[in-house]
Amino acid sequence: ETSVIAFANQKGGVGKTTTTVNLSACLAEKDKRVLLIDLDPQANATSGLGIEKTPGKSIYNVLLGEGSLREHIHPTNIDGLDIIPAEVNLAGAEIDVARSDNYLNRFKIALADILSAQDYDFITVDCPPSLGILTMNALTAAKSLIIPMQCEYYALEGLTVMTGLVQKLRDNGANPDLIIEGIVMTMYDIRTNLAQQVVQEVSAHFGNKLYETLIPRSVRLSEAPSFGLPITHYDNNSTGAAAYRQLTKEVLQKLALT
Amino acid sequence: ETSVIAFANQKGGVGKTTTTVNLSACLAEKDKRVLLIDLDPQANATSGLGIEKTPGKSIYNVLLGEGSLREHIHPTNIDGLDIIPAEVNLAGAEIDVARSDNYLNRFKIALADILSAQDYDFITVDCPPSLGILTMNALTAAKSLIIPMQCEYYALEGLTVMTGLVQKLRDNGANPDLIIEGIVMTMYDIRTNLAQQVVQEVSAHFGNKLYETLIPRSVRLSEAPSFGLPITHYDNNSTGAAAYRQLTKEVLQKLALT
Ligand SMILES: Nc1ncnc2c1ncn2[C@@H]1O[C@H](COP(=O)(O)OP(=O)(O)OP(=O)(O)O)[C@@H](O)[C@H]1O
Ligand SMILES: Nc1ncnc2c1ncn2[C@@H]1O[C@H](COP(=O)(O)OP(=O)(O)OP(=O)(O)O)[C@@H](O)[C@H]1O
Ligand SMILES: [Mg+2]
Ligand SMILES: [Mg+2]
Repeated sequence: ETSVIAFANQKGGVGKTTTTVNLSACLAEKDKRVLLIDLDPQANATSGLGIEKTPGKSIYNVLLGEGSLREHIHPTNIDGLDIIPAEVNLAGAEIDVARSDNYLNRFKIALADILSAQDYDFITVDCPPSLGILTMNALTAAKSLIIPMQCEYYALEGLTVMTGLVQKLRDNGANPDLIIEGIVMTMYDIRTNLAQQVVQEVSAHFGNKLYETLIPRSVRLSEAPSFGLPITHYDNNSTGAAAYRQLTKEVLQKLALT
Repeated sequence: ETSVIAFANQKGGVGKTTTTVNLSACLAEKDKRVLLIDLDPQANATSGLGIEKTPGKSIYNVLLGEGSLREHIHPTNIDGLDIIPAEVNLAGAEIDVARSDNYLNRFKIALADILSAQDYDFITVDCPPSLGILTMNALTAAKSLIIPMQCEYYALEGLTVMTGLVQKLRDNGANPDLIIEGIVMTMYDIRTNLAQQVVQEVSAHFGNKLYETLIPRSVRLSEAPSFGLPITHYDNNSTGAAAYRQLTKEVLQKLALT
């Protein structure tokens, strides 16, 4: 059974791409077969894995019913990790898909044949910082959601919007089985009171949904994408690599339990 | 003549809201009459200035032609600074405005009576992290654009998308006079090579558009919003307050020159 996990949070810059890329690489390291789908027109996950963005070549047409997702699968430098890249023209899908029928299920329909082939253990989906058509399509298709979250005040404000949306998608039948897999705190700086307060606040409201692993702020994590590499390949001994390996262990443990 | 400045960058978390709020407060401190318009459904600028978000009360209807922007003007705790707040229902405008006629000029039309009354010296507009309908409306209505930019690799990648878009809006006649007022580097950490490299890269490509003022990473800046205050009122003697005052001086100097 393939796990389909969306990485979403409408708050910008909270570590969605960094978490999708590095968790996917760590899952592949544990011999899971992983497909990362970049659903953000910024295409940061695409360049973060060293894949060239080809102008005009994205799954835009697939979301409008032409062609298949399978044609867009590329290998990466990481064994066991494939990618479906994004490109800036994907932004056009926000408007064109919005005007089409059944506009929330386009991605889910496109994903069906890859899911039935069971080629992958995990499909991870990086989302843009908005609750527009692309993110809504990801949340309708996914089985679960991981919410990366900065240890900041503005990020805290946005968390209830996200959890409220998940409840709405469950209740209105768009995705009755969607669950929040977990909330992961990123860019944690132990020296600041703010970070500790935010973690306490999230833990008080969301208890067991909060992963124990806190991803520390580490400049190595923000350097790695400029080399097109996940942290495990850029700096194997860094605190960032250790944290994402720890998170991966925790994600796998929790999945085994559900 | 009222200056209308949009603060936009589709990359998330680069300091758009922090720059809009603090620059607006510093302009008011210099006895400019300022109106901040929060065009982001996350409504971070609204809460960053201590304004309650009223469910269902945003300029959503105004963008669809009902009522006027003037009705939504609220005072803030800061002398000389008014706000038009946002609310999560503004996200619905992305779809509804997209389906209406003349969908790019809705905000520009709504702004016309405030501009003709010349009540303000500055109108500042905080944008969401996307190039959707709300940001496009802001860029069509604005006279100039300030691009906040993190000293990070992913933010560097997105900069050319932003500058390319400005050129397109000028060329296709949507906003022939739109100029880039400037690019401001935020969360600058002098200790990291990455930050220095990114600043050098931006300076090499965009030369005189890059403000000399670099906003340092400072936890006081990220604490201030939780008290609903700009940095000048939260911690008047912080490096963040000094940096935004310096930036304000630079912005005013450059405006006087154009
Ligand atoms: N733990 C970390 N330590 C230091 N820097 C980090 C960390 N995680 C992410 N970053 C950096 O912070 C910035 C924001 O992270 P990222 O781009 O992954 O967030 P995002 O939520 O995907 O952003 P967007 O909303 O634009 O999609 C990036 O430049 C990234 O390199
Ligand atoms: N110079 C700074 N030093 C430290 N923290 C900062 C600084 N500027 C902004 N921040 C914090 O970084 C986070 C991102 O900033 P902000 O929310 O202003 O960015 P944004 O571009 O408006 O994000 P979005 O794309 O979600 O609208 C916020 O939590 C903010 O408090
Ligand atoms: Mg991202
Ligand atoms: Mg913002």
